[in-house]
This record gives sequence, structure tokens and C-alpha cells, in this order.
Amino acid sequence: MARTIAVVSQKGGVGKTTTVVHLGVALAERGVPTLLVDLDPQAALTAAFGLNEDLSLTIEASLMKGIAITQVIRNVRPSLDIIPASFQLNQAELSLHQRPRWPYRLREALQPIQGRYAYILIDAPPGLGPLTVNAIAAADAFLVPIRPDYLSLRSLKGLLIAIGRLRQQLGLSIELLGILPTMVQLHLRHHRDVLAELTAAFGRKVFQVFIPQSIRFAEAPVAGQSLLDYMASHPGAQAYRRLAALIEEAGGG
Amino acid sequence: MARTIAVVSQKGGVGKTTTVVHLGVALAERGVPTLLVDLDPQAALTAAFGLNEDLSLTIEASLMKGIAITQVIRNVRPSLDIIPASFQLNQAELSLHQRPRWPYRLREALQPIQGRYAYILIDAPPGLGPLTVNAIAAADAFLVPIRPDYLSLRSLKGLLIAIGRLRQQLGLSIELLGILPTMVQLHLRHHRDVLAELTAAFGRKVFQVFIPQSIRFAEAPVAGQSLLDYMASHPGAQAYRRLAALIEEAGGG
Ligand SMILES: Nc1ncnc2c1ncn2[C@@H]1O[C@H](COP(=O)(O)OP(=O)(O)OP(=O)(O)O)[C@@H](O)[C@H]1O
Ligand SMILES: Nc1ncnc2c1ncn2[C@@H]1O[C@H](COP(=O)(O)OP(=O)(O)OP(=O)(O)O)[C@@H](O)[C@H]1O
Ligand SMILES: [Mg+2]
Ligand SMILES: [Mg+2]
Repeated sequence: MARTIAVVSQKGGVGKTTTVVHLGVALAERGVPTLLVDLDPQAALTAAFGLNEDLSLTIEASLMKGIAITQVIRNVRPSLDIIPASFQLNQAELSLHQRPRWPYRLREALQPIQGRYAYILIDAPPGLGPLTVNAIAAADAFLVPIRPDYLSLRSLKGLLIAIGRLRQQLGLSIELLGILPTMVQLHLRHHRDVLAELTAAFGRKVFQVFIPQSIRFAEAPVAGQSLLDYMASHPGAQAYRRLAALIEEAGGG
Repeated sequence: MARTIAVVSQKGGVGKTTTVVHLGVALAERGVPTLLVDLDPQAALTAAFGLNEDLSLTIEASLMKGIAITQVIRNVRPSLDIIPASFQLNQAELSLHQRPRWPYRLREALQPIQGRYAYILIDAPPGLGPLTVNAIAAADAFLVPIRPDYLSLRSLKGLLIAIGRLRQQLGLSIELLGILPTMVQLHLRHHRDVLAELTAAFGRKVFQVFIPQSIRFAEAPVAGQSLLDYMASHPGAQAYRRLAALIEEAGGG
């Protein structure tokens, strides 16, 4: 039975896609069978693995047209599968509401394959629209990447309140897995100040792994690779490996 | 008759809010009567001016409850008004669809006050949800901030296609005002490569002003100020002043 983790944030550009790519590859490197689900119409996760976003068989086909999920799964490397997205998901974002049981469509689509994987990671779009609601309703836990700046910290509080409300309205038992500081530059006082405030507010819910800022993360998708392949010994790559280890240990497996 | 500009991007965290803040203040510094509209449930624009997001009279009241727009306008400095947002907009994002003529609610709400301002700038949430559609339907032109990295460039093409489609479906005459490179670090080869590709693809649509990366932009909202006040002679502040001048000249006034 897979542990399903939704990677979400209301703030944009905080490293959700980068975290799903690198945590996914780091888990697969450990031989842990992992599935990545691209739920973002930008299809950035899909592009980060070198897949063309003009694919016709994507998550949109399963969510909106009832195509079996097994038809849209693609293998990208040992122990790592992906369900790609495409720009067609933009239509889904605006018409999903009209479907019966619209918040649960992803959960129901993933049901048949839960047994195949130890981890399912869902890359959500920024914000709290219907696709993000689907990600949350499908997950056991959620992970929130955050850039260590003031506007990101402010936005985090709004997100936690909103997810608490969703949890009640939809009768979910989703838990906060943790908060991941990304794009960190410890030499900047503003970053240190925000990290201190984050730790004061959320204690052990803040992962003791910080992902450092590095242009290599921006370059890696050009090669259709993760940094773990593009520059395996880079400190950023090592940080995501440590995160994978932490998550596996915490999961009791 | 105001010139209404929607600041949009599908990619998150590219500087939409920061651009609306600084372009707005730069126009007001020139004595140009300007209105800023916060259309994002994160209410980051609202916070950047030191306003509390627990306000009851926000854009949500006008969009969803028919409260007159004049009741929700706040003045923040000479020649600069703001219509604030709050986290209540999260509800609007999910229920806006059910309203009659839902894409045009912002346009209709702003109609009575178009004559008061030379410029109305709309800060949209990331993505292409119903709030962003309202921003686009209310505007004469749209401006797209972009970080000079590969995933942002990829996302830009999807956005322009989507806006083209909306333009047709809703019968709009909105034009692309320009693409604004933000958080630029010219010493990074990846940034120079992406900027070159951007200029090759979009030519004169790329503003000849680049907003430099600087931690000062992240610090300014803590003080509830724009960088134009926090550090008036900073290169980032000067860049936004140049952008305001360019936009005013191009607008023929
Ligand atoms: N640690 C890092 N250092 C430097 N750049 C990074 C880092 N992590 C991610 N990036 C880059 O920053 C940009 C934003 O990251 P990413 O796309 O992962 O964020 P996101 O939260 O998924 O954004 P969105 O809200 O648009 O979905 C990307 O170009 C990415 O390659
Ligand atoms: N030129 C810059 N240099 C450094 N930091 C910046 C710059 N411009 C903006 N920032 C900071 O980067 C973060 C993201 O910027 P901002 O919130 O303006 O982006 P956005 O596109 O509005 O994000 P969202 O998609 O969440 O609405 C903020 O903390 C902001 O203060
Ligand atoms: Mg993403
Ligand atoms: Mg914003």
C-alpha cells in the first residue's frame, strides 16, 4: 500500500516540481518503487524528465475521460514511473467542478495501482484550485517546500489554515509530513531570520535538511535530468538524498 | 479612461506581486493616478503595503457579494490606491464558476471607477484559474514577468497559447504589453542563455529593462514598503522607475 505524498504550496516557484523530481529519483536510487504524478498544466515535472508535453495519454485522460491509469503510466528509470501532464490540464482546471465527486477523481484514479509502489509523490500546481484539492484528497500526507523569505512564510500560514478546512469539509485524515526550506542561502541574514522564525513556529515539522540555492537546479531540466544524474555529488543532490533517507526512516520503512 | 494591465504568469514566484508593487509606486511617484487590485488569495500585494489581510472589505466583497467597489478602495500614498484581498478569496476561486457571466465580474466591478485613474494594475494569482481569467477579461493589456531559467521560459509559451485561446472564446481585444525579465543575475551563464533565447523568440516584446536579483526585494515587504521607499537609490528600484517611464511613453501618455 503506497504512501501518497502531495507536494503543495500556495506560493509559487518554491521548488515543488524540483522537490518531486529529486525526492523521487533519490527514493528510486534506494530501490524503493516510486510513482510521480504530474498534476500541473505547466507539465514541468514531465519536461524535467525529458518527456514531450504534447503527449495525448496524460493524467488528464484518466481524470476527465475515464482512461485506465495503467494506460498513462510511463517508466523513466529503474524503480521510477511517472504519470505525465500536458497543457490540456488547463481545461480540466476550469471544468473539473462539474464532474460528480470532483475532489476525489485523482484518489479514485490511483486506487487500482496503490499496491505497486512504496511511494506516490504528487506535483501540484501553485495555489488552492481544484487540481490541488484533488492532490490533497488523494494523499496520506503533504509536504510544503518554502523559500526562506517573508512573503513565503506569510503564505504558509494561509495554506495550513486552508488545508485544515479542507480536511474537515472532505473528511480527510491527511497529515503534514513536513516543511522543506528550499533555495536557501545561509550567508543572507534575511534567510537566517526567516528560518529562525519558521523553526520557532513549526519546530520538528521543519525538515532538518535545507536545499541550497544553486543554478545547477535550473540547468538540470534543460538536459531532461535530475541533478542527481547531472551532477551526482553536488551538495544540492546530497541534500535531496538525505531528505529521502529521513522520509523513509520516518515512514517506518 | 484607465489603461488596465493584468500582471500574469502560469509559473509561480516570478515577481508578479513585486512588479505590481514597484510599477505602481513608480507611476504614483510620477504623479500618475494609479489603482492596484489584489486578486490573489495570498493577499501578498495587500501585505506588501502593510495592510492586514483580515480586512472584511476586500475585492472578494465586490466580486461575490455585490458591494460597491468604492467601498473597498483604500489610499496608500499620493496618487496610489489599492483594492485589498484576503484569504477569503480562496472560497471565491472555487465558487466563482457558478455565478452568471463569471469571467466578467471583475471587469464589471471596476467599470464605475475607470475614469478616476490613468492606470489600473491587477496582481493575479499564479496559474490560469478563474481569478486569472477575470484579470484577463478586465484588462486592455497583460504583462508577464519571467525568471531567466529554463522551466520559466517553457511555461511562458503555454501561457501565451492559453491567453490566445481565452481571447477568442471571450471575444477580448487584450494585447501583450511586454515580457519583463526579473530576478536576473547577468553573471550566470544560464541566465544569459535564457535571456538570449527569450529575445530571439519575442524580440521587441521583451522589455529592455531587467530587474536584478536582490535580497532587498524580499526584505522590503517586512517593512510594509516598496524598495522605492526602503532603499530609493537601489539599482532594483531604479529599474522599476525605468519600466514605469517606458510604459508611460509607450502608452502615449
Ligand atoms: N535549490 C534551487 N536552487 C536554484 N534554483 C532552483 C532550486 N530549486 C528549484 N530551482 C529552480 O527555480 C525554478 C522554480 O522551481 P520549481 O519549478 O521547482 O518551483 P515550483 O514550486 O514547482 O513552481 P510552480 O509554482 O510554478 O509550480 C525552476 O526553474 C527550478 O529549476
Ligand atoms: N528582483 C528580485 N530579487 C530578489 N527577490 C525578489 C525579487 N523580486 C521578488 N523577489 C522576492 O521573491 C519572492 C517571489 O516574488 P513575488 O511574490 O513577487 O512573485 P509572484 O510571482 O507574485 O509569486 P506568486 O506566484 O506566489 O504570486 C518574494 O519573496 C519577493 O519578495
Ligand atoms: Mg511546479
Ligand atoms: Mg504574487
